[in-house]
Amino acid sequence: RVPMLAVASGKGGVGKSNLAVNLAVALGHKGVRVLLVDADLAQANLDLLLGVHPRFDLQHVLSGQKTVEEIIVEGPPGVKLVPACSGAPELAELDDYRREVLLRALGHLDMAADLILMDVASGVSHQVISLCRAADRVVVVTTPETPAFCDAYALIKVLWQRGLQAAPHLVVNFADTPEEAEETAHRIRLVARRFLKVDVDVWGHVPFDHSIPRAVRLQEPVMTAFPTSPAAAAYRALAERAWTGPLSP
Amino acid sequence: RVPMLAVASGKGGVGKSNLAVNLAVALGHKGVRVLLVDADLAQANLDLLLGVHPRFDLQHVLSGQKTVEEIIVEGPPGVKLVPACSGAPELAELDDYRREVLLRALGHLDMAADLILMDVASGVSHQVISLCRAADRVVVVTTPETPAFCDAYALIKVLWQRGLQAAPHLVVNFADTPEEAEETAHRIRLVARRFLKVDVDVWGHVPFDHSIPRAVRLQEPVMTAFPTSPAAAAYRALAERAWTGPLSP
Ligand SMILES: Nc1ncnc2c1ncn2[C@@H]1O[C@H](COP(=O)(O)OP(=O)(O)OP(=O)(O)O)[C@@H](O)[C@H]1O
Ligand SMILES: Nc1ncnc2c1ncn2[C@@H]1O[C@H](COP(=O)(O)OP(=O)(O)OP(=O)(O)O)[C@@H](O)[C@H]1O
Ligand SMILES: [Mg+2]
Ligand SMILES: [Mg+2]
Repeated sequence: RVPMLAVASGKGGVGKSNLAVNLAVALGHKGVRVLLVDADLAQANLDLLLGVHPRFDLQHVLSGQKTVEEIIVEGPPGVKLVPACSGAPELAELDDYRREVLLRALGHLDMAADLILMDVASGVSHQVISLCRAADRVVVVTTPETPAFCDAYALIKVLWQRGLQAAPHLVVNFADTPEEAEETAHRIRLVARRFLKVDVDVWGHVPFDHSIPRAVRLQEPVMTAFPTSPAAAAYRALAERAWTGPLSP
Repeated sequence: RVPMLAVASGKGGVGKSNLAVNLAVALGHKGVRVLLVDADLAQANLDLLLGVHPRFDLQHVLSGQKTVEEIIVEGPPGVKLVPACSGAPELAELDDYRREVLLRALGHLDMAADLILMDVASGVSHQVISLCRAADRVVVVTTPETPAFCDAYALIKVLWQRGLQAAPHLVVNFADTPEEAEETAHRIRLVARRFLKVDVDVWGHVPFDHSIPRAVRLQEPVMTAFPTSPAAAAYRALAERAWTGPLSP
């Protein structure tokens, strides 16, 4: 069984997809074979961030026309993408049977991979919760702002109450300074320990960096478009932390 | 019947909630009595942006413990808030019956209001689609970036195919320049007209403005925290456009 990491957040637009893509690329550079799954099923974005144009997507798998292996597209070295669909409301909230079909297909892949990295939709819907619970590890992304902080805590609370396997990990994005990131992470750890009795494991932070929006416009991961940028350095450090820590083989 | 405007987007984190709050405040300044509804039911954010602390929320209405009138909290002049709940997955996707209960309660309010302004969750789920279809008008928020553009188009497409009452309106947020906003709006109008035969009505744009994150940290709308900021001016112009145009009494 290939280990699975879910990237989730609660609040929208906090940088989940950029983290998923760049974490995958940074791990690929280290020789890890990563299968990146766009599990924001109704609103595909990973293909746009990677600059690839898939002909088929998970909708074709769920309707039985294709297998997961048949829809996979090559990304940067070490990274393969399982693309989602754009504008399909019925995929935003799968019924239990189709959700099982999807998770079973991902669990029995007929290909070599060291890690499955799943980018999950924002929110706390049943679909988000069940995809996170199916993963071995979950990393929750937040920013220092109050709405993102509250939504991240709410997601951690719901996941923990619904029997998450391991304590969630945390990444603070859009940090103006390392101190602000630490302060935000510290506050989340404090409320999670006090009210939920769970020890959130802080992986680190990604600074606010204009090279990310620039890379998004180029439809190329910042890791390859601006490899010397502060963001690329941050993603590399997170990949190091993730792969020597909870995801290590 | 009080007219209802829904603020939606497809992509997460594009500025829907800040637009909803500041549009409500700008209209309130013009003497309009606005009922702001946090229809991102599972992840309340409007209370945090207004700096209010509701004791009850829509969860209490849906469980039959309170009426909508009983959970309403006062906001800035002219604005009342119907608060949502934080961290309640069962509210992210209501069943048809409970969704009907909510819309009926909003439709038969026992209070004076000139406009109901609904902040909808990101995404294209059935809940998002049905709340938009229940509104008289929908304004879709996008940014100039490709993922936001594609998600906005996907939402417009799904809404139009599912029988939206009137052509959607559009606001471009995070614009670096007015030209970039116009170029983004123009591209959306072009694909919507060519592929969907619908004429999207562009309301205007909000520039990237640091006073918005500063206001978010203060838990105060930018309209009242930084009334002379570029963002406040943009929100005032949008309120003028909305109230003399499609929402005019
Ligand atoms: N560290 C950063 N510095 C500057 N901009 C950033 C950073 N991280 C993300 N962004 C910007 O924020 C936008 C949103 O990021 P992204 O699409 O990854 O968020 P998301 O959480 O996946 O959103 P959604 O809720 O729609 O899934 C990006 O388009 C990018 O421009
Ligand atoms: N014009 C702007 N200039 C600068 N920052 C902005 C602007 N508009 C929004 N923001 C920033 O983007 C963040 C996200 O905005 P907001 O929460 O309103 O988005 P949303 O679309 O409601 O997100 P969600 O998908 O979670 O509902 C805010 O916290 C704010 O800091
Ligand atoms: Mg995303
Ligand atoms: Mg919002």
